[in-house]
Amino acid sequence: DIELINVTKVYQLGKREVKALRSISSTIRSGNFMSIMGPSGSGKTTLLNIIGALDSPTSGYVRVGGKDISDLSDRSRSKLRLSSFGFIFQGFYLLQNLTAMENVMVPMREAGISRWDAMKRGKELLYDVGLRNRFGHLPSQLSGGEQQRVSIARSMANDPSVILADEPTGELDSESSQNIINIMRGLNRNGGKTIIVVTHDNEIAKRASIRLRLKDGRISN
Amino acid sequence: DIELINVTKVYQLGKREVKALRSISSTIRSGNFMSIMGPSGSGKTTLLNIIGALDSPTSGYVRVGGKDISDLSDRSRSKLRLSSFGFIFQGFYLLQNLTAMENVMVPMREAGISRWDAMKRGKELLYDVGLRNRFGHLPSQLSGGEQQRVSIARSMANDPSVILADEPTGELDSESSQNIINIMRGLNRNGGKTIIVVTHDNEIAKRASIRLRLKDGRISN
Ligand SMILES: Nc1ncnc2c1ncn2[C@@H]1O[C@H](COP(=O)(O)OP(=O)(O)OP(=O)(O)O)[C@@H](O)[C@H]1O
Ligand SMILES: Nc1ncnc2c1ncn2[C@@H]1O[C@H](COP(=O)(O)OP(=O)(O)OP(=O)(O)O)[C@@H](O)[C@H]1O
Ligand SMILES: [Mg+2]
Ligand SMILES: [Mg+2]
Repeated sequence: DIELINVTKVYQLGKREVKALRSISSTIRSGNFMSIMGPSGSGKTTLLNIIGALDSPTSGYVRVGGKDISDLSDRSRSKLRLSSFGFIFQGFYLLQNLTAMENVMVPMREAGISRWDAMKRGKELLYDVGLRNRFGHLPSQLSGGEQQRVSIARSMANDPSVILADEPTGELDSESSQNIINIMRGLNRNGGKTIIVVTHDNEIAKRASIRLRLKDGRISN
Repeated sequence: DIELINVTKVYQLGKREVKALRSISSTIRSGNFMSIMGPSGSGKTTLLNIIGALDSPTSGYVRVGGKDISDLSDRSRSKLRLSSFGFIFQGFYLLQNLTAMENVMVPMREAGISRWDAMKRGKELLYDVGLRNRFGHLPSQLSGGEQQRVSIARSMANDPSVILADEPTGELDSESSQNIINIMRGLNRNGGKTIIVVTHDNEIAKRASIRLRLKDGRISN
């Protein structure tokens, strides 16, 4: 379970303050499929990064499995993310000098998995997202949607219990999108994984059991 | 008018060949509103870059206003793009060390417009895409959809006669998307501009008078 209690995030820009999140409280139970929608700039990415322990709130608390994660050291938070959280970033953030296959293998090698096993699993994941002829391509040699799919494959590499996806189908056509949606539903229904998706795509949002809407940094539904 | 005659694009990756475009022929008349759809990896971005003189075909011809652009020097192609083409890139490609306002001003300053006039027009453009409180933010201080909107504003800076947009609403919610679609329709119907949009969004594609579909590097409709 992931609990957010009065989570606020304020950015300081010179004299101005940007209130990206204003006292957000919510509980995401293990195995939930949650969608987060809302206008551009309403705080969705900021919220997802805080849920996923990539960022900390300006005030308020985040508890993962009952434990307050702001009490954890940077090193423990890093370990938590590597073992339990799989991220799909809005900007992909693939390593530009590594191939599609090498990018997918990175989290596995970091978790101590052998090169052989990492490569075997990487193959399956890239097959699943429709990239079987693109293993050796660098990100600069891939289309926008292909880069997004490498990013999706990478997020599932360590079979994490929580998947945090920021607009995972933004660059995909409807057929590729349906494939990704089906993969996520499978991970949720069969794998019991918690899925938290920020999306503008109603095709994904309608599959969610919990639908959150943000507006100006607050929950609006 | 932009004419493509038997345009082919082949990438060499070691021993393998990737045929991104296979003998594409099409004419885009001045004032057309054309959409290009198709699966991820089907060649849409490659096609748009060749239409916009950012890339050259492996074989085949591109004529702009009757002139074969492969005959032009790099410098003349650069001048053509700056004066006549406005680009919205799939990856945005904003300059990370310049603010939203400065990014929008870049093409105007390159075209010799004064700082004063560039700033005045930059303000209007950023207002139009809903970013009036974000002028001074760096790209890293903007949401995904805000960065996309800066990229859209920048493409219109020099009031180009041709706008080439690669997935311009990929990161936007439906309301922000509708605003962008209305801006493009206005530029086309009132401003007489040629609009070529690569999109997965049917909301945009249905406004186009010409709808192209790509599949495996060929026109499939
Ligand atoms: N430099 C390159 N070297 C090798 N292959 C490349 C290179 N650039 C692109 N490709 C391949 O060419 C194909 C077409 O790429 P393109 O970017 O035009 O696709 P797209 O239709 O825009 O896809 P998307 O909808 O995912 O953005 C892709 O399969 C891609 O892997
Ligand atoms: N480092 C920063 N400094 C100042 N303001 C910031 C910073 N990062 C983000 N913001 C602002 O915080 C707000 C929320 O950003 P966030 O990325 O969470 O939005 P979002 O809902 O994900 O939007 P989108 O749908 O466009 O991706 C935005 O208005 C943005 O301009
Ligand atoms: Mg976002
Ligand atoms: Mg593309």
